[in-house]
Amino acid sequence: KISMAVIRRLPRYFRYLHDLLKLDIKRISSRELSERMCITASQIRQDLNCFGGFGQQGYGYNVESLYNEISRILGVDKRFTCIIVGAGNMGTALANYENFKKRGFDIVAIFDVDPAKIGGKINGIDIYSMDTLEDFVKQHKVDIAMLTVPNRTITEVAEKVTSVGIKGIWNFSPHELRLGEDVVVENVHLSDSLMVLGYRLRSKGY
Amino acid sequence: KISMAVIRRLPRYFRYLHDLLKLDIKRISSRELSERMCITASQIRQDLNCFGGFGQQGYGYNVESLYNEISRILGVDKRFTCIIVGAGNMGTALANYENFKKRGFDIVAIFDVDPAKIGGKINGIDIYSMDTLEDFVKQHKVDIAMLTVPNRTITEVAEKVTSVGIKGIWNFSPHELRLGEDVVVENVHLSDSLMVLGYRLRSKGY
Ligand SMILES: NC(=O)c1ccc[n+]([C@@H]2O[C@H](COP(=O)([O-])OP(=O)(O)OC[C@H]3O[C@@H](n4cnc5c(N)ncnc54)[C@H](O)[C@@H]3O)[C@@H](O)[C@H]2O)c1
Ligand SMILES: NC(=O)c1ccc[n+]([C@@H]2O[C@H](COP(=O)([O-])OP(=O)(O)OC[C@H]3O[C@@H](n4cnc5c(N)ncnc54)[C@H](O)[C@@H]3O)[C@@H](O)[C@H]2O)c1
Repeated sequence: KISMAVIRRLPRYFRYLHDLLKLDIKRISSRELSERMCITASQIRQDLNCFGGFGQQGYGYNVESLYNEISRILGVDKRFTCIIVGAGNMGTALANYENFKKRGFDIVAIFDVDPAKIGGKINGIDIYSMDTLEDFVKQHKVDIAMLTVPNRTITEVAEKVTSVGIKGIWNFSPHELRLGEDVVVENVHLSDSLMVLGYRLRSKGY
Repeated sequence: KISMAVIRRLPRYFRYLHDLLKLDIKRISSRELSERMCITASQIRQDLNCFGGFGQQGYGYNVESLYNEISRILGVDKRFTCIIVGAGNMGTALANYENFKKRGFDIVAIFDVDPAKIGGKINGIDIYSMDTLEDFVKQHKVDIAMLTVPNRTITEVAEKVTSVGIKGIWNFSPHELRLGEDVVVENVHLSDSLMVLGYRLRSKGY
């Protein structure tokens, strides 16, 4: 079994290897990969050894077989059906972002409580009333709900969404959600990335 | 020197320890912390040993001294002056997010090229024309530019921003930026987090 710390790094390997394939690079050493990705070469060797390595002494890693193995582990060929709850700024930015579809995540509907938004569309995706969520989920299998609602409503919205049977929650609010064992919650904390940027700026003496 | 892999996990420890302090919890074992954070206890011990551990056999970790040490390493008491470039959906969502200020990141201005947006405000922050960026940066020290412009403009905008002397770039576009050695770029790839959610859902058999 691969540790979650390694799993969390795999999308980044996936992106870099994807770029290398586009440049028609067939093999790469852990040292070269380390320079491109700003991760230590020993961390790369440690990570990639978790699932069979694919590296050979003196030859480096075979880019294509490594890419295929990471794709298999991440399951990039599987499609996920998603809805957005909260058609505000963040919800709109997510609905407009084309990369999710490329990674296998299809946003099929948006839900909101604001009458001025209901009946509209964002990037061709319909905005429905929250009152119709239960009926919608009865007719379409929904894997993931992206929650971009105001912080004060997050607990009630998360409970509503899981009560109609959705198992995957992508939570943009800063609040920790305590839901059933059967529900998977992935939190987005953009401030974490900003704090790392701050650390790196200070390490350079700025 | 602490590895970047550990540094990237520190904001998360910071948040959990912050919550524990609010609950008036004085000490915690690596096992308890592991359950709360869904990281293995051995990963926690390995991470925290990088900077002095603070753990004692049988007692666990002193929450307050661990929190203070992580705050010191991350430099949470330092303030960073930020601007947003691109007053669209993502830029608006960032300008409205109150957590950045709490973490020490002050958004002082927004820049755009759209005449309909210039002269307006988001969350009390003025939107200026890109033409005035150079003058603005001459009068105010700016540490970080948050780039939320359309993908096709990212290279030219990043070069403009670094040419006026800004050293920190928070890049929301999916494109890798190649800038000078003196510039620090932190990329945001929300699809990485979504791919981890997809992996976790499949591991549970959904
Ligand atoms: N995690 C991060 O780093 C980060 C960064 C920026 C914003 N955010 C978060 O994203 C969330 C949304 O921010 P925003 O700027 O898009 O807010 P917003 O106010 O622009 O949008 C919120 C939307 O939710 C709708 N809504 C309100 N109550 C609802 C309910 N009960 N059911 C369904 N829809 C409902 C509103 O009508 C509105 O359209 C907030 O929680 C904010 O904290 C997180
Ligand atoms: N990293 C991720 O996971 C993720 C997720 C969602 C969106 N995004 C990205 O965020 C970015 C913005 O998305 P959005 O939905 O907010 O777009 P948007 O079109 O709503 O906003 C773009 C803004 O940039 C302004 N602009 C255009 N050219 C400019 C220039 N040369 N200088 C200054 N401002 C300029 C426009 O006038 C507009 O206000 C895109 O790059 C998108 O890919 C990234």
